[in-house]
Amino acid sequence: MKILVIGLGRFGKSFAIKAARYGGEVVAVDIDEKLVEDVEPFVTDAKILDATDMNALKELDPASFDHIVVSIGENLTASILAVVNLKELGIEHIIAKANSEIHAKVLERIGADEIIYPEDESAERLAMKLTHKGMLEYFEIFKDLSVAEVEPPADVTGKSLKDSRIRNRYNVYVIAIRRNGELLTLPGPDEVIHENDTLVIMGRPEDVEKVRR
Amino acid sequence: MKILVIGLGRFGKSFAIKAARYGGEVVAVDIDEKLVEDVEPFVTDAKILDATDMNALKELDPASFDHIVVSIGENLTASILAVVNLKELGIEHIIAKANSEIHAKVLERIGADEIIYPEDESAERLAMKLTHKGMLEYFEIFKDLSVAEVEPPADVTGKSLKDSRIRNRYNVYVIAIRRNGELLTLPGPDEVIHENDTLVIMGRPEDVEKVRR
Ligand SMILES: Nc1ncnc2c1ncn2[C@@H]1O[C@H](COP(=O)(O)OP(=O)(O)OP(=O)(O)O)[C@@H](O)[C@H]1O
Ligand SMILES: Nc1ncnc2c1ncn2[C@@H]1O[C@H](COP(=O)(O)OP(=O)(O)OP(=O)(O)O)[C@@H](O)[C@H]1O
Repeated sequence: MKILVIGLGRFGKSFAIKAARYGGEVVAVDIDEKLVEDVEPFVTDAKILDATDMNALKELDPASFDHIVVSIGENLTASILAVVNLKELGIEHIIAKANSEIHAKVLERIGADEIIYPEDESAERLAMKLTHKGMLEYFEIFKDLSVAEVEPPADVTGKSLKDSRIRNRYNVYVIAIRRNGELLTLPGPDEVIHENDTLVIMGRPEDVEKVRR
Repeated sequence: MKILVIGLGRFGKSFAIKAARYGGEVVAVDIDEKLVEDVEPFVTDAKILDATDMNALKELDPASFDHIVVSIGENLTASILAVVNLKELGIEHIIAKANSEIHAKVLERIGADEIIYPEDESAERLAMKLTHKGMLEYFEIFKDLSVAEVEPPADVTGKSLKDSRIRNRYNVYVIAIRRNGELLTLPGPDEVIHENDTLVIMGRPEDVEKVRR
């Protein structure tokens, strides 16, 4: 996988290094020389580059990459110009990091195909966890599928999964049980729920949220 | 749920507003008056506060909160002092946002119980997705459980789940199939895998990563 990362802030730098570690051929660029130097030992190639400069971008041969990530932050103009330049160069799929809701909206309009807004996504997960009693973990996998780890509803300890009727009552599936640090995946209907078990459930977000103690 | 948010940067502000929207009683504080004003319509209470000032913190009665989130960023010293102050006030569980690996390590050492590092978590997910051919979504739910959406391995289209032997070959469970926009949850062993289906799989991270086209 040939991956181009434009902008080496916290997200861009972290991404570039991880993608390289997972086997990607990573070219990492930034306008700031120090950041380019910092990341250079970890990636395939690191260059100083102003992404608002169309000619400089052309020299990278952007079409040769499988994925391009634009992770320029504070400078909204630079972030937007970089995406527009890449679109002008015929790049079909661009992943861009947004710094705010309005930034995300602008990026969508100018053709970024995937928007990443790390602070918002983490804030969402933490807000779900902390406002739902008994919810220990929460992940919205898709718009129609969430996975959560929850303490069992009050009346099910000592019952089998079948007798607990969790699926009928809450419309969620128990895909795993965490017991004494071990994970039992896809437990059968006769599995008895122990005191101190936590349940890993899956279902529509609106249903998963309702499973509380 | 009574929740105190200290620091209203992108993460803190987003978290405060969402937690309030999900029914939390949210007190949001920051040293910057403008940010306090911005968030005020959306939360229970918003105050200007310097979290390095122990007396100011005491006045908030931190022990009365179910959860405290310290989301001060750039100013590492302020972030650290806020956590130390709260520990001095006897607060047992503090959630703190980190801006870097070293920041996270310091927060751990001084007693933050849960560390959130949004850029790193998002970078991890994107790096997994982009370096694994055919992987469309990836979530590490726990250290021993990942969920991913993948294109089916080359030779399984047209076969039933049972005949595809995905579980034996890859040690992962197919917990859902995405077909034409619909989600089929917990498909049975006789479900045939169609062209253009994507599979939602679950298993240990090291096993999930191996399911590629
Ligand atoms: N024209 C440009 N060309 C290339 N890189 C640029 C340009 N303008 C800004 N950058 C780089 O983009 C990087 C990310 O920007 P910045 O640090 O403002 O973002 P951020 O959103 O706060 O990042 P993060 O949250 O990931 O730390 C910086 O390292 C900066 O040098
Ligand atoms: N002593 C303090 N007391 C209270 N708030 C503080 C203090 N010092 C800084 N803050 C606030 O913390 C907030 C978050 O800090 P900053 O914006 O630097 O973080 P960040 O990590 O870049 O945030 P994000 O990535 O969430 O945008 C700022 O709004 C700032 O005013």
